[in-house]
Amino acid sequence: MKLVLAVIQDADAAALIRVLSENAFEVTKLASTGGFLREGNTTLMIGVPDTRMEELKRHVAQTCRTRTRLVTPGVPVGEGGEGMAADPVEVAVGGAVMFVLGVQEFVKV
Amino acid sequence: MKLVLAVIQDADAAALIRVLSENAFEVTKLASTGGFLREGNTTLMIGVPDTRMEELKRHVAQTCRTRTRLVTPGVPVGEGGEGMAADPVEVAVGGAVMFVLGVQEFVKV
Amino acid sequence: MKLVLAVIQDADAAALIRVLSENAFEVTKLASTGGFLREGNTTLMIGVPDTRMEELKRHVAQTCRTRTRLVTPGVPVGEGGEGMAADPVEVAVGGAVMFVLGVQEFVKV
Ligand SMILES: Nc1ncnc2c1ncn2[C@@H]1O[C@@H]2COP(=O)(O)O[C@H]3[C@@H](O)[C@H](n4cnc5c(N)ncnc54)O[C@@H]3COP(=O)(O)O[C@H]2[C@H]1O
Ligand SMILES: Nc1ncnc2c1ncn2[C@@H]1O[C@@H]2COP(=O)(O)O[C@H]3[C@@H](O)[C@H](n4cnc5c(N)ncnc54)O[C@@H]3COP(=O)(O)O[C@H]2[C@H]1O
Ligand SMILES: Nc1ncnc2c1ncn2[C@@H]1O[C@@H]2COP(=O)(O)O[C@H]3[C@@H](O)[C@H](n4cnc5c(N)ncnc54)O[C@@H]3COP(=O)(O)O[C@H]2[C@H]1O
Repeated sequence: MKLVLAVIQDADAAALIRVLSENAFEVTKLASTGGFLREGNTTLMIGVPDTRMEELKRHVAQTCRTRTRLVTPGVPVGEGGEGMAADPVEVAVGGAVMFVLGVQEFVKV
Repeated sequence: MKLVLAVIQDADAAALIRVLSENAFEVTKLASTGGFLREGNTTLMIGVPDTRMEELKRHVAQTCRTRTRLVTPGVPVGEGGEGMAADPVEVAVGGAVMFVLGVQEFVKV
Repeated sequence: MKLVLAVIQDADAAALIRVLSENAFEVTKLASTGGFLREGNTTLMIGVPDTRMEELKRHVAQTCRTRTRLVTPGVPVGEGGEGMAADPVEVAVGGAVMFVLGVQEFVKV
């Protein structure tokens, strides 16, 4: 058993959760916020048997899109920057970032 | 030191946190959502010395109840579901699901 | 790659996230609640290369402050205790509690 913590964009969360549930993956959703853009995103916690890791990665890759955001340097996106006249730059936000952790024990009560 | 991520039902969260605090376990609570039922649940993060793992499992088993939910197939619980005439089915929701992770280092600042 | 789960006080969250972003650390923020004081706090999830662990610990130690809270025994802070006449006691809340986990695989999609 592995525990995957996947940070994805809110825009892909409903579609990915549906695809995973339809393929008998179990998922828990946590609301989160990106440190750099200060915008809401989604962290999924997915306990998955070792043998299904590649299948999980495939579903995530097929469902989550890379997008770009316009960011004015020095003004965090979430704080609405009046007055900072610097030119906006494009920042790519990936489809998903996944941390795969080893599970020493899985207990269902 | 182990880090336990325990997904429990909201209905058991206050009782379990009280029992754990009274028994000198330290707990951090994260609001979460179940992927299948789309209903709110609770994820507890508990850093626990290896020697107290069995005691923790006992408190969780004694405090968290299994319950059943009526679900209309094809209509996620959290979304209301006018018009889908399929018969509802009973889904068991366990008392708790626990992922036990090894902690390489524990730092208090 | 390590995954650090750091529980910090809300009062230090914005400053720490800014310091980490300015030093090219990537961070995801989760809203959380302390089990004992029942007050909101912040859990940061930080995927960090092994070689930068000490630098990360330094930034956390320099940015997060220890504070004390007045607590009336038997009355959880978050629940406003009418009538419990016990004397309040001072509880120290640390700057940060960090769990360092080993990452078996890091995947960017
Ligand atoms: N200091 C910096 N300078 C310039 N550009 C920067 C930057 N920090 C981040 N970015 C860019 O901004 C995007 C959004 O970052 P944010 O922190 O809001 O949202 C992040 C964060 O919540 C999470 N994340 C990514 N790497 C992480 C890590 N190592 N640890 C924890 N969370 C991570 O995944 C989300 C998407 O990350 P992704 O890498 O696809 O996309 C990132 C990255 O392309
Ligand atoms: N491997 C895992 N990784 C991450 N999180 C996990 C997990 N296993 C369980 N969870 C979390 O624990 C909650 C309770 O799971 P439990 O298996 O007791 O109870 C489940 C299970 O009995 C049932 N269920 C889940 N997926 C199903 C599916 N594809 N088909 C039929 N029943 C399903 O519905 C109940 C509620 O599921 P829900 O997803 O709303 O809520 C789940 C989910 O948030
Ligand atoms: N092993 C662990 N596993 C998971 N999360 C952990 C943890 N150790 C600490 N935390 C998290 O870090 C917060 C601050 O903990 P700290 O030990 O600095 O500061 C603590 C501690 O000094 C004190 N405290 C906690 N439990 C206590 C108890 N049973 N009796 C007396 N004092 C307690 O109250 C402060 C606030 O505690 P609170 O629970 O509200 O908030 C905690 C909790 O959310």
